[in-house]
Amino acid sequence: MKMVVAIVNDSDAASLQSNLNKARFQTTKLSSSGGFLREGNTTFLIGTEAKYLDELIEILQDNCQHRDKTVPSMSPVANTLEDHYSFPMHVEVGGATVFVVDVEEFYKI
Amino acid sequence: MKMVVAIVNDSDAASLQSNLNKARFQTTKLSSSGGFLREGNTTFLIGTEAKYLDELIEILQDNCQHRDKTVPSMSPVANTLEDHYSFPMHVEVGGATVFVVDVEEFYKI
Amino acid sequence: MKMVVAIVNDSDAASLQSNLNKARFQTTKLSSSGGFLREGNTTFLIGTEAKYLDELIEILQDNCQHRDKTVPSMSPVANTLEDHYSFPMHVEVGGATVFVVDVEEFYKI
Ligand SMILES: Nc1ncnc2c1ncn2[C@@H]1O[C@@H]2COP(=O)(O)O[C@H]3[C@@H](O)[C@H](n4cnc5c(N)ncnc54)O[C@@H]3COP(=O)(O)O[C@H]2[C@H]1O
Ligand SMILES: Nc1ncnc2c1ncn2[C@@H]1O[C@@H]2COP(=O)(O)O[C@H]3[C@@H](O)[C@H](n4cnc5c(N)ncnc54)O[C@@H]3COP(=O)(O)O[C@H]2[C@H]1O
Ligand SMILES: Nc1ncnc2c1ncn2[C@@H]1O[C@@H]2COP(=O)(O)O[C@H]3[C@@H](O)[C@H](n4cnc5c(N)ncnc54)O[C@@H]3COP(=O)(O)O[C@H]2[C@H]1O
Repeated sequence: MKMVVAIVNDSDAASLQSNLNKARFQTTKLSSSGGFLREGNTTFLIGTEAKYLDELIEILQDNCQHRDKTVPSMSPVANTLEDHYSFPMHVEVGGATVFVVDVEEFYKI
Repeated sequence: MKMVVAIVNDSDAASLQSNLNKARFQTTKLSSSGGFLREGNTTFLIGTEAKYLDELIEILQDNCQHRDKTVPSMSPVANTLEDHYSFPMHVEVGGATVFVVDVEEFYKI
Repeated sequence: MKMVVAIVNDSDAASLQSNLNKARFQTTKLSSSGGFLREGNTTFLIGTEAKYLDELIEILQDNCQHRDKTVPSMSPVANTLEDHYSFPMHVEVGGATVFVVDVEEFYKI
């Protein structure tokens, strides 16, 4: 059993969820926010057997899009970081950031 | 040190929390939602030494109940999945889904 | 790649976030609550290469403070635990509780 932690853009979360259900992946959703842009995003916890990992990664690739964002100079983020970066700043937000962690024991109670 | 991730029904969370406190387990609670039924549930993060895992699993078994749910045909879930399942659909929600993950390093700062 | 799960006091989260950004750590933030005091706190998920762990721990040490709290006798926590502890009760809340977990696979989609 593996635990997949996938951080995705809010706007992709609904279609990703439907396609995971159709492929019979069981998931739990957590509301989260990005550390840099301070915008809301979605963190999925997905416990799955190792043999389904490739299929899962493919569903993430098909449902999670890159997005270009611009951080304006007069924003809270720019104010805290203005001595480290120059604003306005172009940022490319990926479709999904995915961590696969080994699960030693799994229980359904 | 192990990290236990336990996803439980909201209605069991309060009594589970009290019994974990009494047994001196330290926990952190996250609000979450189920991927299939889209209903709120609770995700506990519980860092504990391996020798207390059996006791922890027992407390989960004593405090987390199975529940039967019916997903009606005219619901948002049914609308997105109607070509994959037939509705109304009987669903048995378990008491707890539990993942045990190894912790390589642990710090109290 | 390692996944660092750091649970910190809400009042330290903002300055911690800025200093993690400046040091170019990528993070995701989850709202959480403590199991014992039932107060809000912040759980950071930080994926980082093992060689940056020492630097990350130092940033946590510099930004997360201990706090003394008193749990009064007439509080919800005291009511559920009064046969296990005596109230009012002095509690020392640490700056951060940190778990480091190994990541088997990492994808940027
Ligand atoms: N210190 C820094 N300096 C310059 N640019 C920076 C930066 N930190 C982040 N960025 C850029 O900003 C985008 C949004 O990051 P944010 O932290 O809001 O939102 C992130 C965060 O919530 C999560 N994430 C990404 N990598 C992570 C990691 N290693 N650990 C934990 N969460 C991560 O995934 C979201 C999207 O990340 P993605 O890499 O696609 O896209 C990132 C990246 O392109
Ligand atoms: N491998 C895993 N990884 C991550 N989180 C997991 C997980 N297995 C279970 N969970 C979490 O635990 C909750 C209860 O799952 P359970 O399997 O007892 O009860 C499930 C199961 O009996 C059924 N179910 C879930 N997905 C299904 C699917 N694709 N097809 C048919 N039935 C499904 O619906 C019930 C409620 O599911 P829901 O997703 O709303 O809520 C789930 C989800 O939040
Ligand atoms: N092993 C673990 N697994 C998961 N999360 C963990 C954890 N250890 C700590 N945490 C998280 O970190 C917060 C601060 O814990 P700390 O140990 O510094 O400070 C704790 C500790 O000094 C004390 N405490 C906690 N549980 C206790 C118990 N059963 N009996 C007596 N004191 C307790 O109350 C303070 C606040 O605890 P609270 O639960 O509200 O909030 C906790 C909890 O959210």
